[in-house]
Amino acid sequence: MRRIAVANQKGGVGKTTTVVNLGAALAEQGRRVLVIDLDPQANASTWLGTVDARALYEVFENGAPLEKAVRATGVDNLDLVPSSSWMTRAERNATTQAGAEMILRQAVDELPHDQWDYILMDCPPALGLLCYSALAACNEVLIPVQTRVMPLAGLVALNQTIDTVKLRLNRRLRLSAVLASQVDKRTALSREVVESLRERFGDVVMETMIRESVRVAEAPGHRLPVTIYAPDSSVAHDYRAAAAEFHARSAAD
Amino acid sequence: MRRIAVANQKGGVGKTTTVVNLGAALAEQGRRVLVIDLDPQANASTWLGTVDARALYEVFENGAPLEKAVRATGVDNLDLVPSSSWMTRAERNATTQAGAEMILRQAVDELPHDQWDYILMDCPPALGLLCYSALAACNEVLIPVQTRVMPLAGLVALNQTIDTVKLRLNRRLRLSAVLASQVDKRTALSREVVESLRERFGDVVMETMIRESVRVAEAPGHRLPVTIYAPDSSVAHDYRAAAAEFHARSAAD
Ligand SMILES: Nc1ncnc2c1ncn2[C@@H]1O[C@H](COP(=O)(O)OP(=O)(O)OP(=O)(O)O)[C@@H](O)[C@H]1O
Ligand SMILES: Nc1ncnc2c1ncn2[C@@H]1O[C@H](COP(=O)(O)OP(=O)(O)OP(=O)(O)O)[C@@H](O)[C@H]1O
Ligand SMILES: [Mg+2]
Ligand SMILES: [Mg+2]
Repeated sequence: MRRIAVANQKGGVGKTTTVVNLGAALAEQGRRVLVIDLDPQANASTWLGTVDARALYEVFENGAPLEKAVRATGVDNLDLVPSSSWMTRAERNATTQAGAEMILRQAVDELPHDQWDYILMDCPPALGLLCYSALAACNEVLIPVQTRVMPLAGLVALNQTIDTVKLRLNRRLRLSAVLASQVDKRTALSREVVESLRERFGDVVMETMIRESVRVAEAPGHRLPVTIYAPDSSVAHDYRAAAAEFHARSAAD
Repeated sequence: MRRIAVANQKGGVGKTTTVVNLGAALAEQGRRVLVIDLDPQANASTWLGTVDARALYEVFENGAPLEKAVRATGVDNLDLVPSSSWMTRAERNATTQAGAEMILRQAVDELPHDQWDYILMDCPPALGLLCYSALAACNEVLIPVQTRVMPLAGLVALNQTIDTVKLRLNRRLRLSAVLASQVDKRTALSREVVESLRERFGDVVMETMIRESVRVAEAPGHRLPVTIYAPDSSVAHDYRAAAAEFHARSAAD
């Protein structure tokens, strides 16, 4: 079971969009996927149609089994642990406990081993306890990057955070993929940003890029991943290619 | 002196872009503008070319005068109080103090009254102490909304937060403007979102909308507001119109 933290503290770069659409594309290709929504704003939960005020909160607060927080979604092979604004409270309460960043890791370790092939964790736009919990609980980090200028600035801090978590909390953690998203091939800006990503991260940057498409932005309004909302769209094809590439990468490791 | 918190906990909706470009357009029209960057990711500070590790931190931590944290920028009539990652530490430390949300308000109250006409505060993508500090310190809130589906979901929580701060900390606070941004007039989605904003917020929604334009996304890479980087672009015109409209609104109040 691959555990992947989808993280980037810069806001609006496509973390939630990646988790939902890549998750759905992996599910379509026969993988069993569990999405864990760690963002108190619960965008992934709302998109997948299942919000539950206390499910994940109980795991952090009272040590409830994570399996009890899992909900089915309308997408075959895709389950969800929903978030809610209660997670802000859980984050605040946990910071006073020793080893709070390890709560989620222990909870994930207790999940049945053969029920899912992938766990994708959606992180909030901040480097704080919820993000550190995901980095401690996962083996891999996938960083979505909106191909604009401002999102590049935060990558140094994010890399340092990954290194620190690897050193102190989770030796297995590695940056396994950078996914260029909202790529507008018509502009030089997107091409320059992709080039600079490849210079900085080498072949960690996925070959597949996700193009800018209004279909992606419309999909949450229909509570469907773009692979179901607009199955023949070129951007749905992008996510399918990204899923296939991402899955092949693990086989190669 | 108008004090305006530019806030929206949803990530990537254009808070920083609004503060820098609307600020620069107001400055161009002869207003004296002070930008206060409350985001530890310091995107506005990096864009305006001035990062200072401890300036604002000292105000929160040790009660240093805010005026000492003010820096000139390369834009006439536009000054900046820069942020840095130290603000994460200041936020964490302050939560244990009584009345921490009022630290910034008192600091702003001590600024000279006749040096600036506008203060624009850039908030981080979370409803936490730094955002509450801005809401406590300001008379007005401007909410930038990216015209897509997911940003709409957070507006209920944001409105509740504004009401709560108004009730408990700052009776003068009011929502004075909602600015539709990254509007892509070619898509039905943008039009539908703008319509839904007008239904919900009435004439608080500004007539002026900011169009989607690659010039805006390029401007931070040149460390210039779009009104200087691409002065004849249609999006620079949008910001000038927004500045004129926003300034006229105050006269009308
Ligand atoms: N390929 C794309 N084409 C068009 N729009 C996109 C694309 N990817 C994401 N978006 C839009 O960009 C915005 C930001 O995406 P999203 O909310 O997934 O980012 P995020 O990183 O999860 O944000 P946050 O930091 O708030 O959690 C959304 O409105 C989304 O619909
Ligand atoms: N009108 C526009 N046209 C094109 N791109 C835009 C426009 N406005 C903002 N952007 C781009 O959208 C992205 C998000 O904008 P910005 O960083 O200002 O949002 P934010 O709300 O401050 O994000 P955060 O939540 O991370 O603080 C940036 O890459 C920016 O360049
Ligand atoms: Mg998100
Ligand atoms: Mg910002």
